[in-house]
Amino acid sequence: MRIVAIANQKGGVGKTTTAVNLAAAFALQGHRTLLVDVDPQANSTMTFIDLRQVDRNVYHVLTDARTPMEAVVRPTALPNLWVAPARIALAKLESQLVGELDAHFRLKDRLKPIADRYDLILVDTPPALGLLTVNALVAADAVLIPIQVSYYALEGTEDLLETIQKVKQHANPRLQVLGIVVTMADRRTVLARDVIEQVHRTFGPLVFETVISRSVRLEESPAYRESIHTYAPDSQAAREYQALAEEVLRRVQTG
Amino acid sequence: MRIVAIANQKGGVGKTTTAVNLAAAFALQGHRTLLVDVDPQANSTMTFIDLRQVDRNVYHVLTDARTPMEAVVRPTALPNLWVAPARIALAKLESQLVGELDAHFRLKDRLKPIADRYDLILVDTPPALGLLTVNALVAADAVLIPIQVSYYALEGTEDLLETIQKVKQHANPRLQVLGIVVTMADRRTVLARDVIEQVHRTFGPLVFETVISRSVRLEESPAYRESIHTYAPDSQAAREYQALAEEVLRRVQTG
Ligand SMILES: Nc1ncnc2c1ncn2[C@@H]1O[C@H](COP(=O)(O)OP(=O)(O)OP(=O)(O)O)[C@@H](O)[C@H]1O
Ligand SMILES: Nc1ncnc2c1ncn2[C@@H]1O[C@H](COP(=O)(O)OP(=O)(O)OP(=O)(O)O)[C@@H](O)[C@H]1O
Ligand SMILES: [Mg+2]
Ligand SMILES: [Mg+2]
Repeated sequence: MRIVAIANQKGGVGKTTTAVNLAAAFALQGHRTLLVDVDPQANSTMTFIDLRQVDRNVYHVLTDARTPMEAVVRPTALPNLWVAPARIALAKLESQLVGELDAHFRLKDRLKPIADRYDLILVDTPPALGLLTVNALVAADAVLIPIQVSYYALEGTEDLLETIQKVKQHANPRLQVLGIVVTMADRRTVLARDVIEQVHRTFGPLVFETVISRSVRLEESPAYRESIHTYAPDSQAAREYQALAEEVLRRVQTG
Repeated sequence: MRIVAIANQKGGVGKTTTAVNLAAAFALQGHRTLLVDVDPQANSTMTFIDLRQVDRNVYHVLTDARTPMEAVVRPTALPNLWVAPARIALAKLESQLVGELDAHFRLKDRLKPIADRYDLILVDTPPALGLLTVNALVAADAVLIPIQVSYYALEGTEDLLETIQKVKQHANPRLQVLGIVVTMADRRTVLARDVIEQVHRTFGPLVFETVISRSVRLEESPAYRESIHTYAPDSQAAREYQALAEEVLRRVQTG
C-alpha cells in the first residue's frame, strides 16, 4: 500500500494541512515521499513552491498524453520530498474530460510509471466529490479522511463513504478507508468532546488515536513555506502530526 | 438590489456561517428574508431545518420545470425567515445540465416569480466555481465574499474575481461585488493583522469595516438550530454579525 488520498468534500477541514505535514514528517523520517496536488486552489503546492514558478503541472499530465508525471514533479527544500504541483487550470478538467472513457483513471495511469520511485505518495484533493477527487480515489490504495470539530462535520461523511464504496465497486477494488483523523480540536470546548465522541461512535476503530488540536502555529507555517516540523519543531502541533505519521505508517505497512 | 450571493471557492471560510447569521439578523429586524441553499452539503439548510424532513428541494426546482421555487420554500422558527433547502442531489446538477442552453440561468429564472415576496434573498454556495455557484452569481444583484484569516486566503480570490467578471460580461451585467468580510480573525495573532492588512491593500473600500472574530459560540449555535442572535445574543459574535448586517443593508440600499 503506497498511495494515500486525503479527502473530504467539506471545505476547510484540514485536508491540505494534513497532507503537507504528513508528507513532511515522512520525508524527515527518510521515506521518499511524493505529494500530488489535484486541488485547483493549489494550496499544497504553494506551501512548498512559489506558484509563479510553476508552469506545466498536473493539469497537463491528466489531459495531454505527451506529458508524463515525471515531467512536472519538482523537488522541495526538504530532502526526500517532491511535489507534483496543481494550478487553477485543473478546474477545467471535469468539463474537458466529459465523455472520455478513461476520465476516472487518468491519475492512476499517470502515476503507474513513477510509483516505484517513492515509498509513499499522498494526494491532496479539492472540497468536492467531482472528477478530481474521484481520480484520486481510483489511483489510491487507501483514503485518509480529516474531520474537523464542527457541527457540520459529520453530515457530509455519509456521501463521502458512499462515493468511496462506488469507486471500490466500479473502479478500484483495493480502495480502503485508512482512517479518520479529527482536526482543529480545542479540547476545552463541549463541541470538541461531542464531535470526538460522535466520530468514535460512527467510525469505531477506524479513528486514529491522534487528535490534531487547533493551533496558530499550523496556520502560520505555510506563510514561511515550511511544514510544522521545521517551523515549530517543539510545538504540540508538530508532536501531533509526528504521532499521526507513525500511526499512518503502521496502518500502511500492515494494510 | 435584493439578491446577494455569498461565495468563495476556498473551503471552510465562513460562507454558511455568514449566510445564516446575516439572514437571521435581517429577519429579526423585520425584513422578509429568503435563504436559498445551493450547496449539496446543505449546511445552511440543516442550521434551520431537520434534513430528514426535507424531500423536494432546490435540486428539483432547478431540474424539473413543473416544480416552482415556492413549492420547496419552507418557513423556519424565526418569523420573517424562509429557507429554500438543498440536498445532496444537487451534486448531480452539473452533469445533468451539461449542454442545456439555459443551464446557468435556472436559478435566476426560478427565483423571478417569487422575488417580490421578500425584502432580501441570500444564496449560500458550495466551495467551488462550478455550475451551482455560477447559477447563484447569475441570479444575484451582488456578491459578498468572506475571506478567512489564513495564509491560503488571498490566493484563490483572483480566480473568484475573474469568474465574477466573466459572469458580469456574459450573463449578468448588473452583478457587483457588495463587499469583502474578514472572518475567523483572532486579532491577537500576527497572521490576523497581516491578512487584514493585505485584504485592505487588495480590496480597499470594498472591505467591510466589521471583522468577524473567531468565536466558539459561532461553532456551537448550529447544533441548537439557532443563529448567533438567539443562541448568544449578548456575545461579541452576535454584535459583529449585527454590525455586518447593518453595513450590508446600507450598501444594498444605496447599490
Ligand atoms: N489544527 C489546526 N489548527 C488551526 N488551524 C488549522 C488547523 N488545521 C488547518 N488549519 C487552518 O484552517 C484553514 C483550513 O485548513 P486547510 O486549508 O488545510 O483545509 P482544507 O480541507 O484543505 O480546505 P479546502 O477544502 O479549501 O481544500 C487553513 O487556514 C489552515 O491553516
Ligand atoms: N467566526 C468564526 N469563529 C469560529 N468558528 C467559525 C467562525 N465562522 C465559521 N466557523 C466555523 O468554521 C467552520 C467552517 O465554517 P462554514 O461552514 O461557515 O464555512 P463555509 O465556507 O460555508 O464552508 P464550505 O466551504 O464547506 O461551504 C464551521 O465549523 C463553522 O462553525
Ligand atoms: Mg485544501
Ligand atoms: Mg458552507
